[in-house]
Amino acid sequence: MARIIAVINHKGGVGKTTTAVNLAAALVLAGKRVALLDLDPRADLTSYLGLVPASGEDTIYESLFGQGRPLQELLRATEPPGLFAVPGSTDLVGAELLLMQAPAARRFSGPTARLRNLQEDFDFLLLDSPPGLQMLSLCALSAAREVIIPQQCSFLALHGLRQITENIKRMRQVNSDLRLSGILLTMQDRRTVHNRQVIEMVRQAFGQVVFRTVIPLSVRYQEAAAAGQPICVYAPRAPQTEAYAAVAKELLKRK
Amino acid sequence: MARIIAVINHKGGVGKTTTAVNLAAALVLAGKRVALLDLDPRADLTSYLGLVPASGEDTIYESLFGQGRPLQELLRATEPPGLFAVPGSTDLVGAELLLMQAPAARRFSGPTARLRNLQEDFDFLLLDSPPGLQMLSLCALSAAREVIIPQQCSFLALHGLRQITENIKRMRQVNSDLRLSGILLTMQDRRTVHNRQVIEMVRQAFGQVVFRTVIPLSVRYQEAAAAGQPICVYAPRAPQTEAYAAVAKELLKRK
Ligand SMILES: Nc1ncnc2c1ncn2[C@@H]1O[C@H](COP(=O)(O)OP(=O)(O)OP(=O)(O)O)[C@@H](O)[C@H]1O
Ligand SMILES: Nc1ncnc2c1ncn2[C@@H]1O[C@H](COP(=O)(O)OP(=O)(O)OP(=O)(O)O)[C@@H](O)[C@H]1O
Ligand SMILES: [Mg+2]
Ligand SMILES: [Mg+2]
Repeated sequence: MARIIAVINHKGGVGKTTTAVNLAAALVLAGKRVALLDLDPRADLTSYLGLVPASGEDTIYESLFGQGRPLQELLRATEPPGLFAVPGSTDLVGAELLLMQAPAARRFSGPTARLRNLQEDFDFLLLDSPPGLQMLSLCALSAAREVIIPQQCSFLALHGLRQITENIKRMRQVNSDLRLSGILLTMQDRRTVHNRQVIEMVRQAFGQVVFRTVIPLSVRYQEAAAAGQPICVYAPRAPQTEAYAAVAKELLKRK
Repeated sequence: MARIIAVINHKGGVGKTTTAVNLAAALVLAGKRVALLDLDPRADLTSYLGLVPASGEDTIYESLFGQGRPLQELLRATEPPGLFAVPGSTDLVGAELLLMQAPAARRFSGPTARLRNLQEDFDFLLLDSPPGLQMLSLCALSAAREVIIPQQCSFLALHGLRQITENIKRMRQVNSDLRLSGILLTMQDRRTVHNRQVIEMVRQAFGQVVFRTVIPLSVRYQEAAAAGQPICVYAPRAPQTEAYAAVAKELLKRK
């Protein structure tokens, strides 16, 4: 049965998509069967990996919210070999209204059940989520059993950390399994005191749940995205690859 | 009559809030009367400036979408002297459903009229918007007459640039005044080729509409946010302040 992990933070641009892609790839290199799902209507993960968003026939929207084909049929192979992804689609914009209008008690049960159909085929399912306070983010929290919060080492991003941790607590009423597996500090510029101060604040507030590994600020992650590859494919022996491999190791220890 | 400018990009973390605050402050130092409005339900601009989100009585939500007090009464003074801001509120989350359910023809006319009531009192109104494909972003595009798109110099952020420019075109059907005043390239790390390549791509695709000034990647902007001040108050003579002063100068020339 797969570990289903929502990669989420209401704050924008903290490295959710970059983390989803690179952590998934690192888990594959560690021998795990992994699938990514793009739950963001902007479909950035899909465009990162060069997967054409599912078009014409069923998209992820129909499979999760309609009468579409099962998600297994939407899976696409990507790099490194063994990594799969379900492409996103702007159709997901339609999910906001649908979810808002659904009766609260069973608002997420349909998409959650359809998403969990994938769990027998994989060891990990990683869900990339949109920023902002959207229903799709809550849908990801309902379908997942674990949460990883990428967190930029910047003061302005701290405001979002409080909001997402509050929402995780709230979602436990709907999804009692849900637990915070880790807060991943990202984009640290080691030359600055400010980033170190923010890291210190987060470690003091959240303790052990914060991953020991911190992802450095590095243009190599941006270059890898331009090349459409996870960092471990783009620069296999680089320290930027090592950082996400270390996160994967820590995650595997946190059952 | 104020120039009403939506600071917007569907991509997260590209510097929308940082640009709204610092550009507004630079315009005040250039002698203009300026007000900021926080149209993001997460209220990051409000927490940046240390303004307690409007609570208890009317929030921006009631003033824009309900029968609340006029926005003039919600204005708060902030730094530098002469800059005002209407605080945001998580109540704005309620606007998504309200706007989706409103008949398309007059979906934004109420909030647009109420927002434009401020235009006699100021030279500039800057609207900070949320990331993602949300109705509140469209509401900002409906109320504004101009758009500034902060754009991170990173390949992964280019996908969002296409999406926002397409939505601006679409919104012209509802708001024929709407024009793109500028694309502001942000967070350039001058040490990297990648950022320069992305800048080149954006200048080639959009030409003159891209501001000549590029905002550098600098922790000083994060420090200023931690201090709750615009960069021109936090570090008055620093190059980071000069960069937004130069953007303000360019904007004043683009009538
Ligand atoms: N460690 C890093 N160092 C430098 N740049 C990074 C790093 N991680 C991500 N980036 C870049 O920062 C930007 C934001 O990253 P990303 O798009 O993954 O964040 P996100 O949280 O998914 O954004 P959104 O909120 O829009 O979904 C991208 O341009 C990406 O290439
Ligand atoms: N030029 C810059 N150099 C370095 N850091 C910056 C710069 N501009 C903004 N930042 C930092 O980058 C992060 C993103 O900036 P900001 O929050 O303004 O973006 P945003 O587009 O408003 O994000 P969101 O999509 O969540 O609304 C913040 O932590 C901010 O302090
Ligand atoms: Mg993303
Ligand atoms: Mg913002």
